[in-house]
Amino acid sequence: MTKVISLANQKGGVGKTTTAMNLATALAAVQKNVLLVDLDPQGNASTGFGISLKDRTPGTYEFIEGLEDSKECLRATQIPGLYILPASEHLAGAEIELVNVDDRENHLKNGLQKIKNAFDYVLIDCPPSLSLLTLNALAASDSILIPLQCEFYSLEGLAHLLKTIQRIRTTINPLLQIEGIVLTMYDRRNTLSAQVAYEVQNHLPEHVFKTIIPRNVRVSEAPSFGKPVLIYDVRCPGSIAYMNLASELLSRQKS
Amino acid sequence: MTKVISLANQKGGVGKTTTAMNLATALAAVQKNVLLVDLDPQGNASTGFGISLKDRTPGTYEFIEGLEDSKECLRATQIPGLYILPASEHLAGAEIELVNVDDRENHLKNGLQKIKNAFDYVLIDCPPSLSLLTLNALAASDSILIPLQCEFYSLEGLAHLLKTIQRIRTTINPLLQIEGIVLTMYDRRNTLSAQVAYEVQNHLPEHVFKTIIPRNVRVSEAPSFGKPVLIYDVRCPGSIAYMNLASELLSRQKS
Ligand SMILES: Nc1ncnc2c1ncn2[C@@H]1O[C@H](COP(=O)(O)OP(=O)(O)OP(=O)(O)O)[C@@H](O)[C@H]1O
Ligand SMILES: Nc1ncnc2c1ncn2[C@@H]1O[C@H](COP(=O)(O)OP(=O)(O)OP(=O)(O)O)[C@@H](O)[C@H]1O
Ligand SMILES: [Mg+2]
Ligand SMILES: [Mg+2]
Repeated sequence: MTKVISLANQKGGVGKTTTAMNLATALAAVQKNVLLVDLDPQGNASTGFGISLKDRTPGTYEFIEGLEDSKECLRATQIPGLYILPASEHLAGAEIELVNVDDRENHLKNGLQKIKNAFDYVLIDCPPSLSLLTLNALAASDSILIPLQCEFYSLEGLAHLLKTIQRIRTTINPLLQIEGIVLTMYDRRNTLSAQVAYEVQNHLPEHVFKTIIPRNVRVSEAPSFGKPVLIYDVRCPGSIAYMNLASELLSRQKS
Repeated sequence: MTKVISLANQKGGVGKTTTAMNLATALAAVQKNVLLVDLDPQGNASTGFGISLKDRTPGTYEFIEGLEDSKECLRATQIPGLYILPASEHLAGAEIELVNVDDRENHLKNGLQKIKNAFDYVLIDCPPSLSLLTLNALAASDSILIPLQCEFYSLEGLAHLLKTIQRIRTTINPLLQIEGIVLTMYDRRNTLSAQVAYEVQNHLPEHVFKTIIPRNVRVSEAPSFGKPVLIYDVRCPGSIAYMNLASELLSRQKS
């Protein structure tokens, strides 16, 4: 049974792309078949896997609009078992084009119906907004995984995001669950990280992953080599944390 | 002569809000009359100035849609000479509502025409996207100030943003200038910051501000107190950098 998970948070720069890429890599490393959907017109996940700008069409845009055969839109990555739907700048146009189309929130869901059974996990990397692209992702998903940077503004955005999830449950996707909240860029050197972690663990204990992703410069170096940090430097603190996150996610599935 | 400047970059979490708030504060400190427009539905700039969630309507949404008298939408801040147009969640609705409206990119511009002469500077804090709200900001602006986090993904987004600016010059705003690129969250401890700074300073020397904003935990602590860092801790490295940025901006105006 394929599980579709959206990595979403309207706050920018909280680690959505980094978490999507490395969770996908860690799951593929334990023999899961994984599809990563790059739904952000910035195309950071596509860059992070070394997909050149010239090789991104057809990609997610053509897939959503039904312009190409789905299989043509997929790309293999350097990781066995991990495929990606790459994002190009065209995707920014989809935001406006979809507004006046019937069933506008379900285009991605309808596309994924045709191919998702070939995968154990589909992870969707969302742009930093609650716009039509993100609504398409949440309509297509079984659950949402929320990366939360250990900063004040992130905490403030969480309340707004949880309200939006409630609204989505009563409209486009009654089955949407919260997979969990993962604390990212935790910096032991400053108290702000500890305060934010304490707030979230206290208010939403049932949703917060035990694994916390530390701030680790190796993580931010990896994208310039077109690799997830798990491949760039498997022994660094960031990689170890992402492997722990994957095993925590898998053990939650079982119970 | 009022100057309207957008703080924009579709990459999330690069310091748009932090730069908008502290530049506005530093300009007000040297007796300029300043209006900060919070154009992000997240409302981080409104939070950063301590505007409570209950006090944000009427605000930017009502101002853009022409639902209220402009003066009703403005709020004074704790800083003399600095006013804010606060953002509420309604603003997220404007993205979809504006798509089918005539002259959809010029709603903010038309609204600002009526009130901007009361100010020396209008700074617009944009959401992390190139959507209709950001297009409204760029249509209304004399120039764009681009905060650029010293990270690889930011660098990649810059090329895309510069192309978008070219497109805007040939469509909705032929007069749009580039005010400059300001490097943010520079971390002396890691080489990535230095590499990104070197790349930008080498490729676009005429656009990069000499002032670089260092990563400084006091900056990220300030929002939880509802104050810009310039008020929260005027002597910290972040505050000193923002004051230098304001004087660099002012000296560029004169020449
Ligand atoms: N654990 C970490 N340690 C250090 N840097 C990190 C870590 N996680 C992410 N980063 C860096 O922080 C920046 C933001 O991360 P990322 O791009 O994954 O966030 P995002 O939420 O996807 O951003 P956007 O909102 O623009 O889509 C990137 O430059 C990334 O390399
Ligand atoms: N110089 C700095 N040193 C340390 N932290 C900083 C600095 N500048 C900004 N921050 C923190 O980094 C985070 C991102 O900054 P900010 O919210 O201003 O970016 P943004 O571009 O406005 O984000 P968004 O794309 O979500 O609108 C915030 O938590 C902020 O407090
Ligand atoms: Mg991202
Ligand atoms: Mg912001």
